[in-house]
Amino acid sequence: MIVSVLNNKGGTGKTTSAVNIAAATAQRGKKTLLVDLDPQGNATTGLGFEKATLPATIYNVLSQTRRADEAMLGTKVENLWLIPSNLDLAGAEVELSSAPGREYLLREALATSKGNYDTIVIDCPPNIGLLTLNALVASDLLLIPVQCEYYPMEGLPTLLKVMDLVKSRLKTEFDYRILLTMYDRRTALSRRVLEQVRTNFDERVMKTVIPRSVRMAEAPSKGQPGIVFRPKNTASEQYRSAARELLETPPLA
Amino acid sequence: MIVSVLNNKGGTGKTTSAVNIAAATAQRGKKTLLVDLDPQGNATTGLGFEKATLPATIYNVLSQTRRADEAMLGTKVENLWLIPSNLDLAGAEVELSSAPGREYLLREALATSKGNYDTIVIDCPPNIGLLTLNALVASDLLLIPVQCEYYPMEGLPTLLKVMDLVKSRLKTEFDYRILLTMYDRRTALSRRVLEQVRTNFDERVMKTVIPRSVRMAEAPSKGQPGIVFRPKNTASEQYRSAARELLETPPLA
Ligand SMILES: Nc1ncnc2c1ncn2[C@@H]1O[C@H](COP(=O)(O)OP(=O)(O)OP(=O)(O)O)[C@@H](O)[C@H]1O
Ligand SMILES: Nc1ncnc2c1ncn2[C@@H]1O[C@H](COP(=O)(O)OP(=O)(O)OP(=O)(O)O)[C@@H](O)[C@H]1O
Ligand SMILES: [Mg+2]
Ligand SMILES: [Mg+2]
Repeated sequence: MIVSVLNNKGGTGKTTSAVNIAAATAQRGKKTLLVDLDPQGNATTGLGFEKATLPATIYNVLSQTRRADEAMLGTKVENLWLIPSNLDLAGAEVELSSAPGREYLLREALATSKGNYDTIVIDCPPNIGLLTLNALVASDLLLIPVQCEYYPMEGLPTLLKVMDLVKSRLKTEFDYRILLTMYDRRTALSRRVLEQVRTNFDERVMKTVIPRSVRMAEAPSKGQPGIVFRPKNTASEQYRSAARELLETPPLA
Repeated sequence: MIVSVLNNKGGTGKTTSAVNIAAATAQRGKKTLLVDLDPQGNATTGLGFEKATLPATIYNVLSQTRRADEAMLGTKVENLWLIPSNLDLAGAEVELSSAPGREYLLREALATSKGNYDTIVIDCPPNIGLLTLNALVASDLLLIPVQCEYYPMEGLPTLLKVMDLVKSRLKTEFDYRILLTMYDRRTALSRRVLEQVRTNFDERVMKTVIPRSVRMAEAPSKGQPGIVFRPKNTASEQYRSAARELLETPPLA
């Protein structure tokens, strides 16, 4: 299964969800690959790597100077590998925009290694440019983290419309789920957003909800996923439950 | 003065800062224009407008089918005008990338109306693409909101490097300030980030710090800036102080 974690709204918990769900599936014994498709390289630093000294990145893979398996790094989490990213990737949007089949580059690059992994998780940048289009085309399932606040909720219908457009234009099939993040049950805003998203999107919304927890925000400063840094924390437990729920997702499409 | 609010890191408080600082300068009697340069159109909905029924947007201005003064809307805040945005702008990155002088389109479009306003504030999307480059070139001052967490702090040096590159390549001059946002004095992470950013960036960091406050996050659901929705809230007071501090910024460049 290839899952892309995307949302053009910034700061909704894409990287935190990608890193922790990938780590959780790895801890369940599934061989897992995390692909950092964001020039910011947050998933790369979130797993403890130095962006300045990477032997190869996803940029080399997309520009076809490296095979995917030549850019993979083993991480401190058993069963979890990473194809890292850094600012080199920032030029890809423009450089690759005239390449033939530019939206299929990632799907083709992963085709050879897909068989070696049970699960591949792709962390996307906060936009719907060429990099995110590549992730959409390469995926079976899309995970949309929505922070329990107004702007992330308000942007959801537009994001879904764009996804539909991509489906018909690029003749590709994918299913999607919404994951509510940074939920704070003490605020009326959080509760209202949870209710409204559940009402409007029904069975697309995962039962698991990720609570706001400062431990999750501290974990990247230690170069570890939250579920490794503080395994018993509620948000860690919920990310393990989200990984289980995703793996057992019956297709809805 | 033309101020751009930018940071490629998502969710650090760009829109919230742009909307509230623009509203605060308007409340001090300065004629202020807010430009929404993000296809998400969050500043547009944050001021109570419907993105689907806009007569004209910044997209029309950049593609030169409307003058800037033809796209301006009066807002419910006295002295505050808006050039709105919606998803039409999403195509601009690609459409305008081959236009001659593509980085100067916004500067030229604002040149005729610059004289009618005391302050112009530009809200940028979470990336450093063509739209943000246009904002850099059009501005005298850059405001970089940095949420008091690890990933936003970690990305700051790279963002400043890219800004320097733009300065030399596009032969343009700008000064910058860093505004710490969503500060939560109860967490060690927030305090650590505040100390580290102040140590590394010294006089570039604004004295004003914006605290985390759920009222700020609720305000957009009412179509109002936080400083209008809950004027006496601490975060509102701090945004008024940030506007004062910015207006009185002696150049450092
Ligand atoms: N459950 C949580 N509780 C508290 N903080 C969280 C939680 N999840 C994420 N965060 C913090 O919120 C901020 C935004 O999260 P993150 O960077 O994962 O979002 P993103 O969608 O990947 O952002 P971008 O749009 O820049 O890629 C980060 O500082 C992160 O540490
Ligand atoms: N001081 C604050 N206290 C609490 N919540 C805040 C504060 N400032 C902003 N927020 C909330 O945090 C979220 C991110 O803020 P905002 O959307 O302004 O960031 P942004 O940088 O513009 O995001 P994007 O990268 O998507 O453009 C929003 O839900 C907003 O309402
Ligand atoms: Mg991210
Ligand atoms: Mg914004």
